[in-house]
Amino acid sequence: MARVIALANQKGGVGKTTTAVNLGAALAHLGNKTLIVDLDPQGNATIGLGVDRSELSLSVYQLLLEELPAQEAVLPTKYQRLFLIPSTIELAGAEIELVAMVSREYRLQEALKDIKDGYDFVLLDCPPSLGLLTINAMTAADSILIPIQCEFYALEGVTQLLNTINLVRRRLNPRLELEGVLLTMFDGRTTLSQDVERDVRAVFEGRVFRSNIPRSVRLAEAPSHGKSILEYEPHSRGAQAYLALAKEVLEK
Amino acid sequence: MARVIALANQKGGVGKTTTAVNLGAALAHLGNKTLIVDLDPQGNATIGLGVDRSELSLSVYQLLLEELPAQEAVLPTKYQRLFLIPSTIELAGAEIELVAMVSREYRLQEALKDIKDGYDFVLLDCPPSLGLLTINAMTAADSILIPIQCEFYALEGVTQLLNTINLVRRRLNPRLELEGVLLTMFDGRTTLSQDVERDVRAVFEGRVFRSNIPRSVRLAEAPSHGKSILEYEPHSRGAQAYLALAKEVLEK
Ligand SMILES: Nc1ncnc2c1ncn2[C@@H]1O[C@H](COP(=O)(O)OP(=O)(O)OP(=O)(O)O)[C@@H](O)[C@H]1O
Ligand SMILES: Nc1ncnc2c1ncn2[C@@H]1O[C@H](COP(=O)(O)OP(=O)(O)OP(=O)(O)O)[C@@H](O)[C@H]1O
Ligand SMILES: [Mg+2]
Ligand SMILES: [Mg+2]
Repeated sequence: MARVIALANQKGGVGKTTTAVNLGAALAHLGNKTLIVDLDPQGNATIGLGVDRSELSLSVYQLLLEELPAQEAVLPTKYQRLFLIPSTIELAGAEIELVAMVSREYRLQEALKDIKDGYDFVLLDCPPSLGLLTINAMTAADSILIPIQCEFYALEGVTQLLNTINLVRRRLNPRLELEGVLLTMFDGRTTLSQDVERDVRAVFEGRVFRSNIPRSVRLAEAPSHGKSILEYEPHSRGAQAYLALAKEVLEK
Repeated sequence: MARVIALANQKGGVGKTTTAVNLGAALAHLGNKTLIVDLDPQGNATIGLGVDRSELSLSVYQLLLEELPAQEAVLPTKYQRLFLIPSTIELAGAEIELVAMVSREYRLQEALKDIKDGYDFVLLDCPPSLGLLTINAMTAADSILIPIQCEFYALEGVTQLLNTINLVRRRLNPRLELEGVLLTMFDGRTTLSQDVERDVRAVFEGRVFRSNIPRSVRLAEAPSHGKSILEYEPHSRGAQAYLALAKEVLEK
């Protein structure tokens, strides 16, 4: 029985893709068959896993807009038990194309229905907006993991995100839960990070993962080699943090 | 005669808002009457300038969707010669509402037509997407300033952004030019930053500003005090870099 987790936050650059790729790699490393679905037209998760987008003919675009059976878009990655449904540049036009379609919010849920139970986890990497691609992810998901960067602007958008989650739960997907809030780019030396951590843990009491993801240049370097942090620097703080996060997710 | 500059990049978290606020403050500090227009539903520029969004009744939403005369939404800031058209949460629905409207791409251009010549500079802070809010900004703008974070994923989306700029130039706004590319969050100690700088300067030959904006926690702290970097830490590297950038923009 698969657990479908959406990685969502409309604030940009907070670590959604880095978490999708490295949590996915860590879950696979720990023995779980995992599928990452790249719903961002920028395709950073696709690139970060070393896939050449220009060579792709099938992607999540065909799933959403042409009812392609999902299995046909699934790619293996270099990691055992880790698979990907990539995104290509065509996805950039999808939000406007979806507006006019019937049951447009359910396209991804429909597309994943037949294949999701072949996996232990399905991770949905969302773009930095609350448009129809993110709404599709929230409708298809069992839960949402919210990465929050340890910086000031990070807290501002969370209310809007929580309102959207409630709206989706009421109207589109009654089983949608909060998987948890993840503090990213945490730099223990700055009071800014400490202040944000204190505020986030106060607001979300107990829904914040124990593991913080430290700010670490190794995490930013790994995608330029098309590698997960586990392969790029297995003993780094970033790799340890994502393994610890995977274990927390498995505990639930 | 105002220069209207859009700050655009669909990659999230690259420094669009930080540049809008601090370049705006620096231009005003150097004697130029400057208007910042916050086109991001997250309203980070509005918050970063110390404005309480919950108290606002008029914002850029009314300009785009209710043809409110722009002057009525203009707010003064605590800084002389620096003004703001704020954004509120209502803007989150604007992209879908705009889709069905006549000449939807020209709403901002129309709205700013009567007031822009009362300013030396108008800076448009865009959300992290290439949807109708960003298209409106590109249609209203004379030029585009592209902040690029000195990290790997930053280069990936630039081709898509340049394609969109060309599309807007061909179909909606023939005078649209590239103001320049700005390297942000530059950390000279990492090879990652040095590699990205080398790649960006090679790709954009001569269109990259001489001043890089250094990664500096002071820049991330300033908005939590509702202050520009010039007020928060006038002698910091961040403040010096944005003043140098303002001087480069004025040279053109
Ligand atoms: N813990 C970390 N330490 C240092 N750098 C990080 C960390 N996590 C992510 N990064 C870097 O920060 C940048 C933003 O991260 P990422 O692209 O994962 O965010 P995102 O939320 O997916 O962005 P977008 O909103 O554009 O989709 C990237 O360059 C990434 O490599
Ligand atoms: N030069 C810098 N050094 C350190 N931190 C920075 C710098 N510039 C911006 N930041 C911080 O990085 C984060 C992202 O910056 P900012 O919000 O300006 O980016 P953005 O492109 O506007 O994001 P979005 O895509 O969500 O609109 C913020 O927390 C900001 O305070
Ligand atoms: Mg991403
Ligand atoms: Mg912004």
